Parts: sequence; structure tokens; C-alpha cells
Amino acid sequence: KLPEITVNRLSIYRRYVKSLLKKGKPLVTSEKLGRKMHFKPSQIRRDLSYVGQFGERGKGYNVKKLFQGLDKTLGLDRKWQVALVGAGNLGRALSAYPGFRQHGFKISVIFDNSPTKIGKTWLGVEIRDIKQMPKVIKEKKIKIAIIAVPYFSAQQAADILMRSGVKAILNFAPYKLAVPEGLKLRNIDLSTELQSLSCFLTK
Amino acid sequence: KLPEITVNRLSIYRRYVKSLLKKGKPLVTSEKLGRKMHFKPSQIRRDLSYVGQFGERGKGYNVKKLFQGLDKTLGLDRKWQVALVGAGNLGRALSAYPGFRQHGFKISVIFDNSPTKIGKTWLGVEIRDIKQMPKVIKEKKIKIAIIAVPYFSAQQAADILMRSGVKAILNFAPYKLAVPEGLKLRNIDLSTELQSLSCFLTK
Ligand SMILES: NC(=O)c1ccc[n+]([C@@H]2O[C@H](COP(=O)([O-])OP(=O)(O)OC[C@H]3O[C@@H](n4cnc5c(N)ncnc54)[C@H](O)[C@@H]3O)[C@@H](O)[C@H]2O)c1
Ligand SMILES: NC(=O)c1ccc[n+]([C@@H]2O[C@H](COP(=O)([O-])OP(=O)(O)OC[C@H]3O[C@@H](n4cnc5c(N)ncnc54)[C@H](O)[C@@H]3O)[C@@H](O)[C@H]2O)c1
Repeated sequence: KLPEITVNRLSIYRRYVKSLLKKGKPLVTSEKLGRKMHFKPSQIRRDLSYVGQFGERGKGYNVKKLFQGLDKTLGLDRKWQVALVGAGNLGRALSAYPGFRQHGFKISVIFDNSPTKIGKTWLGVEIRDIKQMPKVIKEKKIKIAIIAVPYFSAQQAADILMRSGVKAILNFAPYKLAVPEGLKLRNIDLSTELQSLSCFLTK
Repeated sequence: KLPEITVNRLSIYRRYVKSLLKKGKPLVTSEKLGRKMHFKPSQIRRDLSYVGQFGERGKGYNVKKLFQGLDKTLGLDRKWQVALVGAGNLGRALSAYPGFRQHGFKISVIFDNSPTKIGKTWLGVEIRDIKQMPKVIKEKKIKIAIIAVPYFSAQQAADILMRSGVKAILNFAPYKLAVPEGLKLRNIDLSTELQSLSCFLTK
């Protein structure tokens, strides 16, 4: 498996290579990629060898092939359905964001436990009762979920998701979830992000 | 300066030590901390030595002193005013979140360039014209800002922030900002986060 730090770089390369594709550029060198994205060309060449892409000396990489290789490695050559748990402030912003769909991620179902939310629809997606989660996630064969519930409900939400067959979770709740070996978990703790800024500013 | 990965761990320790403080526990060992938070006790002891905290052999750490040391290192023993740039979907969720204030971060001013937003107030905070940003940020001596504008406006927003005296930025726009040496920048690219999940699921 690729280290996470490499995966982050691959998705930054993909964004830039996509813009080259749109401009109709046929080739690009690792030096040009390095200048544009502030990475060392040797780092870029090593990363791209992971996705089976090799440039021709003096000519560079074929932009179309490079994009396809990056897309395939990142799993973006297909569509992914995503379950969102928690229809609160953050859930609403995430469900309204067009950027996910552009990368092939569609928030196709939303779950909540509040009677004032269940039954509403956001941009055509219905908010369903969390009690329905096992049935709906199995039916739609959903593998990716986002947790946007309060910290005290996060573990319970994760347990139901895992029992329903979800294999990868993006967690926004400030709580250290206990998950089994095979599950992929990414945590985003926005308070911790701000603390890294205040820590830097504290001499 | 502490490596970011250490800062992330310190803020997880702080969250747990805070709960011990609330329960009135006087002491805690690195073994107990390790069991609760799934980190190695030797890693915890090394990290805590960074913040000048040393446990007594066989007894552990003084919970109150440990919390104060963590607070001080993370810069949480004081209040921080934060400027939010972009009053859109994400900006609204961030400004509504009570968790930031609990850690001493107050979103005290919001900027936008849309006439339909300027002049509104969200939870008592006025949305101001981005043209006022240099004046207001200097007046309030704001050092931390969050960027929540579209990717094509992100660099312009960052440039004005830096000219106004901001020293640390949390950026949500999917754009690689060019910033000078002394500025602290944390990027959150939610599409990249989802890509790390799809990459993991792609065999
Ligand atoms: N809003 C932000 O900008 C922000 C910032 C940092 C962290 N977070 C974290 O993200 C999470 C969501 O934040 P928010 O601001 O959207 O909160 P919110 O209170 O606005 O929304 C939470 C939603 O979860 C639902 N919920 C509660 N318990 C549930 C359960 N057991 N099952 C299903 N649904 C349940 C609630 O009905 C509500 O709709 C929280 O953990 C919060 O700490 C949010
Ligand atoms: N909403 C999400 O969940 C989400 C997820 C991932 C990434 N993002 C990123 O976060 C940023 C904000 O997303 P959003 O969903 O809130 O977008 P949005 O379109 O809802 O809001 C953007 C706001 O920025 C304002 N704006 C535009 N140009 C500006 C400028 N030059 N100066 C000041 N204000 C300006 C607009 O008037 C608007 O109010 C975007 O870069 C987006 O890619 C958002």
C-alpha cells in the first residue's frame, strides 16, 4: 500500500496534470511539474514510478497516459457512492459541495437520528433514519462513509457502518474511533488543525 | 519547532488529560495514557518531555501540571481571534461550530465579496467587505485566518491576509498557495481525503 503522504502528492499531481490535459499539452517533464508544484523532480519521478508511469529522457511524460495512470491508482476511474452520517451544519456544507462529484464521489444517502431532519431532501438526496443504515448501505453496496455526528455518537455510527460493510471512513468528530485492522480511517480534527497554528505562533 | 505529527499527538493527549482533570484524577501514568489512546507509552513519555513534563517513576504525571504544560505549548492558555474569509456553505458551518471557542479560538470577523452577504451577521459576527480586510485585521491584531473561498480566489485572499499581518492560515481551497517562509500554512483538501480512501479500496 502507498504511504498516505505519497497519496496526497499523487492527488496534487493529478490536479495539475488534468489542467495540462485540458490545455491540450502532449508532454510534460518532471522538471516542469516540480517548478509548478514546488516538489523536487526526483521525488516526482519516484512517485510516478509507483503508478507505473515513466518519462522518456529529454522528452518527459505523455500527459494523457500520466493522467490515466494517476486516475487508476487513486481509484478515480470509477464512481463511488458515499454515505454521510449526520445532517447538521457540517453535513449540509459537505452535501452541497459540487467538488466531490467532480472527482467521482457522490453523497448518495444521508442518515440522521433527529425526527426534524429525517424525511427532508437535500439536493435530491433523502435524509433517512439511522436505523435504516444497515439495510440501505448493504442494498447500495456503499464502501465509503463520512461521519459528521457529535463526538458522543461517533463510535456508535462507526460500529453500525462497519457492520453494514463500509470499508473506509472519513471522520470529522473529535473522537479517537476504535476500528478493526482492515478498515481505512482518516480523521479530520479541525480544532487540532487550529491548534497546530496556535502552537506555531507560541514562541 | 515541534514536528506537525507531534503537535497532533499533543492535542489528542490534551483532550484525554482534560477529561481526567474533570474527573478529579490527581495522577496518570504513561502506560494508562497509552492504553486509552492507542499510543506507545515510550512515545508519550518522549512527547511530554518536549512540553517540559516528566512523570515520577511508579507514580506517573501530575494531571493538573500536565494539562497546564500541554495548554501552554499548544498556545491554548490564551484566546485567539480568527478571521474567516468566505461566507459560503463551509464558512457557515465553521462559524456555527461551538467547538472552536471551547479551545480558545473565536471567529471574530468574516469577510466576503458578495453584496448579498456583506452586512449580514452570523451569531453576532458581521460579514464585512473583503476590501476592509487590511484595516480590520490590523485593528484587531488578528494572526490566524481560515480561507473558505473558491480555489480561483484563494491566492488573492492569502496575499491580502499576509500583507495585513496574518501569520498562520488554515486553507480549505483546493489550490497550492504560494506563501513566504515565515508563514504557517495548513491545507485541508477534502477531495484528497476522499481520494486516499478510494486509493486504499482500489486493489
Ligand atoms: N461545523 C464545523 O465546522 C465542525 C468543525 C469541526 C468539527 N466538527 C465536528 O463535526 C461533527 C458535526 O458537526 P456539526 O457542526 O455538523 O454538528 P451539528 O450538531 O450541527 O450536527 C450533528 C448532526 O448529527 C445528528 N446526530 C446526533 N447523534 C446522532 C446519531 N447517534 N446518529 C445519527 N445522527 C446523529 C444530529 O441530529 C445533527 O443533525 C461534530 O462531531 C463536530 O465536532 C464540525
Ligand atoms: N463545502 C464543502 O464541504 C467543501 C468541501 C471541500 C472543499 N471546499 C472548499 O472550500 C471553499 C469554500 O467552499 P464552499 O462550499 O463554502 O463554497 P461557496 O461557493 O458556498 O462559498 C464561497 C464564498 O466565497 C465568497 N467569495 C468568492 N470569491 C471571493 C473573494 N475573492 N473574496 C472574498 N470572498 C469570496 C463567495 O461570495 C461565497 O460566499 C472552496 O474552495 C471549496 O473548494 C468546501
